[in-house]
Amino acid sequence: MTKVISIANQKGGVGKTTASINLGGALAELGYRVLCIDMDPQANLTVGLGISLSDVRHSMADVLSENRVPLDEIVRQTEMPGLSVAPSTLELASTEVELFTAIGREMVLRDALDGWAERQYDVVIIDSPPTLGLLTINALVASSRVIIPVQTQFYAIKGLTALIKVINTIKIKLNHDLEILGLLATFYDGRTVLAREMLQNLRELGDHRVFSTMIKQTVKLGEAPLTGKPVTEYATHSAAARAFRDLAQEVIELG
Amino acid sequence: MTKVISIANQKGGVGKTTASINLGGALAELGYRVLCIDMDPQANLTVGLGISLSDVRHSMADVLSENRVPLDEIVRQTEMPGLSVAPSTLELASTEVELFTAIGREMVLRDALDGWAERQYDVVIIDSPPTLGLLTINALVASSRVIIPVQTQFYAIKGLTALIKVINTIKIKLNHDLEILGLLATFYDGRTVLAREMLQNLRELGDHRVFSTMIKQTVKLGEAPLTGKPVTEYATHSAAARAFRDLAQEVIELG
Ligand SMILES: Nc1ncnc2c1ncn2[C@@H]1O[C@H](COP(=O)(O)OP(=O)(O)OP(=O)(O)O)[C@@H](O)[C@H]1O
Ligand SMILES: Nc1ncnc2c1ncn2[C@@H]1O[C@H](COP(=O)(O)OP(=O)(O)OP(=O)(O)O)[C@@H](O)[C@H]1O
Ligand SMILES: [Mg+2]
Ligand SMILES: [Mg+2]
Repeated sequence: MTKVISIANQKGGVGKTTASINLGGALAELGYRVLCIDMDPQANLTVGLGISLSDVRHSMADVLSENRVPLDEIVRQTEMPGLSVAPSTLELASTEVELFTAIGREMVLRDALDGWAERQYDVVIIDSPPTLGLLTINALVASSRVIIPVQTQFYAIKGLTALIKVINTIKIKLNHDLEILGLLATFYDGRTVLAREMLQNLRELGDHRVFSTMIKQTVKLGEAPLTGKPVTEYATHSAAARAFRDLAQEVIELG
Repeated sequence: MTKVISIANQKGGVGKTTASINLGGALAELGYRVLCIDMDPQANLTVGLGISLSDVRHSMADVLSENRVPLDEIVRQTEMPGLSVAPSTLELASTEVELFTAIGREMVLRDALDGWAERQYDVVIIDSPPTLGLLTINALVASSRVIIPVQTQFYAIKGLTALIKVINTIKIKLNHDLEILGLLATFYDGRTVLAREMLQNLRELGDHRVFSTMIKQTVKLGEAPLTGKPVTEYATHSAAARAFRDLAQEVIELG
């Protein structure tokens, strides 16, 4: 049974792309067959996995547009065994506008994945843009789990209630299977009172699990994207690589 | 002559809201009459200036919707003399959808400001969301200048060309006055090779000015929003307050 996991948060810069690439890398390292899908027109996941945008002929923009190009035709292997990627390009922004008037506009990604992913992948990870628009909604409708990266900062914590409300609405109206797997504390710097206070706030929100794994502020996570590899490959003995391996274990155990 | 400045970048978490609030604070301190407009449904600027969302009856959502509520009715004074704010709420997200089919949808904010701001403010600063949708486009059409905060990180630099293309298109088709005032390096940590390299990349892009002021990584900028005050008030002698005072000087000199 393929697990489809969205990485979502409308707050910008909280570490969605970083979590997608590196959780993907850690799971692939354990032998899982992993597909990362880039649902962000910024295409950071695509570039962060070493693909040059000028080489991308077809992308998620084509899969979601009226042509409905099959996923098979766009998926590429990365340099890492077991880790594939469905790339995005800037064109995805205009596809989102096209989707506005399409029938069944919230289920286009789910329909593209239906049955197809089962045969080839154990895990599908979907990176989403910093909005609650149709691209993020398509990702949530296509998923059975969602991980919410949350920077240990004031604005990121404040924005959570609105995000959780949208996820609950999608669960009731469009996708009964959708569960929040957990909140992932990111950019954590234990030396500051602010980060410790915000982490405490996050844990006191109640209702949802906060992963015991925290992603600490580290320059290694800023450097890895320049190499086009997950941090588990780029800096395999680093604290960041260990953290994402711990996260992968938690994700596997939670099922 | 009122200067209207947008703070824009579709990359999330680069410090748009932080630059809006603290440049606003530094200019108000010098005696300029400043209005900060929140064009982001996340309403981080509104909350960061000490306004509780549950107190906001009318917001930018009403100004831009069919009711066209005048800006006068929503603007509030902050605790800091000379600094006012036009608040936002989550409803702004549905207003953006409404705008899609409105005639003259890109000029609604410009028309709301037209002539009104001249009488009351010296500077208007517009915070925008992490997308290149209609809310950001309205901000850019209403502005004569735009400041682009750029994290000294790989993805933020990669996304710049796309943003500058959109700004140039708006300049040609919708707003001939629009000029890029400068690129503002943010989250700079001089101890890391990555930040120094990315700053170098930023400066080598050519074409546009990079402010000599850099906003360094500092916990003070994460703490200030909890107090509802700009860092120039919250931590008046800090390096962050000095940096935004320097930025205010650069902005005044560039005109
Ligand atoms: N724990 C960390 N420590 C240091 N740098 C990090 C960390 N996590 C991510 N980064 C860097 O910070 C930047 C923001 O992270 P990232 O792009 O993954 O966030 P995002 O939520 O995907 O952003 P967006 O909202 O634009 O999609 C990136 O340049 C990334 O390399
Ligand atoms: N130089 C800095 N040093 C440390 N923290 C900072 C700095 N600048 C901003 N921050 C903090 O980092 C977070 C991201 O900044 P901010 O919210 O201003 O970015 P943004 O571009 O407005 O994000 P969004 O794309 O979601 O609108 C905030 O919590 C802010 O308090
Ligand atoms: Mg991202
Ligand atoms: Mg912001």
